[in-house]
Amino acid sequence: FCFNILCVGETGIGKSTMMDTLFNTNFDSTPSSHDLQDVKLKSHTYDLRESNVRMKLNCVDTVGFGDQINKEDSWKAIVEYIDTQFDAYLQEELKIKRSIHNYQDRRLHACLYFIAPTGHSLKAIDLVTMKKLDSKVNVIPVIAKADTITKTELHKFKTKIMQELVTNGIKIYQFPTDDETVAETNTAMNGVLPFAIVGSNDEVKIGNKMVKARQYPWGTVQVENENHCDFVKLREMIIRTNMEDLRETTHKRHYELYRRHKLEE
Amino acid sequence: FCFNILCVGETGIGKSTMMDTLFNTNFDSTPSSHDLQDVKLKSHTYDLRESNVRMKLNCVDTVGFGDQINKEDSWKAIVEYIDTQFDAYLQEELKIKRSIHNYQDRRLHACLYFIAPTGHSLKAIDLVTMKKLDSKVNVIPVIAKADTITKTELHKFKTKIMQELVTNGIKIYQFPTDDETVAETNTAMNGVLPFAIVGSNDEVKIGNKMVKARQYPWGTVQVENENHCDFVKLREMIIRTNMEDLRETTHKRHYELYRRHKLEE
Ligand SMILES: Nc1nc2c(ncn2[C@@H]2O[C@H](COP(=O)(O)OP(=O)(O)O)[C@@H](O)[C@H]2O)c(=O)[nH]1
Ligand SMILES: Nc1nc2c(ncn2[C@@H]2O[C@H](COP(=O)(O)OP(=O)(O)O)[C@@H](O)[C@H]2O)c(=O)[nH]1
Repeated sequence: FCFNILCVGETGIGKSTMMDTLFNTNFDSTPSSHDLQDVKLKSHTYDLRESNVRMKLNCVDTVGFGDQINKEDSWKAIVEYIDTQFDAYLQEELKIKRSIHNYQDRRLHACLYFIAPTGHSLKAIDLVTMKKLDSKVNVIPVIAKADTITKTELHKFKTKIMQELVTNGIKIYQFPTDDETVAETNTAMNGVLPFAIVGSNDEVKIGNKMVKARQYPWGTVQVENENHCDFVKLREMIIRTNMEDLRETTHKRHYELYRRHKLEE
Repeated sequence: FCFNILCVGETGIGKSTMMDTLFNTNFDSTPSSHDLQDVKLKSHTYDLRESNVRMKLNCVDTVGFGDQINKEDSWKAIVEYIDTQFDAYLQEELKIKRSIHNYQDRRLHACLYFIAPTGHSLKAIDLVTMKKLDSKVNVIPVIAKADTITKTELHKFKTKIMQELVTNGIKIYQFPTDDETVAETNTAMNGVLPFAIVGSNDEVKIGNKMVKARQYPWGTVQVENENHCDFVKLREMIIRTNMEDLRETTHKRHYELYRRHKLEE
């Protein structure tokens, strides 16, 4: 099966490192420059094995997002990409002789929105973009480079972000709490949002194990240490516990909404 | 005497914390929000004692810089402010009955340009802004929140930044090397630019001393530890070694250039 994930965030915020960290890959992508004239969506496809399931992972990166001096249209390229995938699926669905089960579904199942760790609040571009995306894709905001923020600052920052999302009517993806087997974990996880994450392509020896970490002169941030950041929670929630729900809500909610508007035109 | 310093950088990049850290103050400024419609320059004045010299410190903050979705005019308010101070001085200088020695000189002696620690390169707004400012004020770029960057990443980042400044013909302030007593130190310091800085309003007990630091679960970044960041070098260079040169170049170079253009009009 396939899983399509979109990463939105400014250049240098850690998107490609986070994809490598989440999916244990080494995408070897050339770092993007800051001087792109507009936003381009670049997609990389990988064949992965995640807990013995073969998966086609499709990572879409927003190259140049937020870099322009005038960011007014930053979100347009993203919405266009999402709609294009919805439309391609719709065209296939409407055919008489369909091959839906063979169809390479490129609809985006999750959008990781990378929030810059300013410690203050969301930026204007974050609010505008997430508002445009929340009815088109499952938006999962994350605080990027969380090793920039102390525990006390993080608590205030998370509270501020959640308040701003509510104030601006932005509907972020909530882990489902209707299924008894996952209700308790998912409810707890919803209370920790947005996840504060750290990514790393480097491994460091801690004790007798090699772990993903960022090594500083004053200490080593261990990506998979839950006392250091929420990376493990993010991985658990989107790759293990809720991947099916992400794919389902994409089809039954976001795609349905697109289809209804498109067919009513 | 007075020292006027301008801090340019996006909201949440650590400007007010750095002013407190550099000048041992507790400016108690209310954190700025991200949703200002345009850039405003806000100035705070303090009476300080720096190594037994009484100094009037004037800190000018660029509130709202880089926050707008359209950042085209971000630099205009800054250039206008600088020119206004030059013009006020010029008007005083041209008077018949002058009181130059009583005059409250608000001309900016240094501009600390805060570079976001992306680890990649400068942003479009950085290049445009520094280019507009380099002939108007002594521009001293610094890498903000340097505790986000590992030693290896920092080395590459500094090299990239310096290359981009040269490529774009941006003239940053160089510590003077004509005076024998400071030539060696200043030359060495010019080779370390841009300074990678960390600021903190909090103190942590290290050994038996209270030191300015940022405490994380994986370790404590000590602001005044030269192995952790370049803060001590920045303070030494601008407050101790070169404050006089900063004030002098402002008057003899930047102001002179303004005066000549203004009188030629
Ligand atoms: N402090 C910190 N730096 C990170 C983290 N993840 C990546 N970086 C660094 O940030 C820089 C940009 O990362 P990259 O993944 O290329 O960002 P992208 O442009 O968003 O894809 C690199 O120097 C990374 O090593 C993180 O979690 N914390
Ligand atoms: N990681 C890190 N965070 C910092 C540093 N300096 C300030 N901060 C934090 O960044 C946030 C914004 O700082 P502030 O000084 O208000 O930024 P300003 O809006 O540019 O004035 C606060 O949560 C600070 O504690 C630093 O050197 N490193």
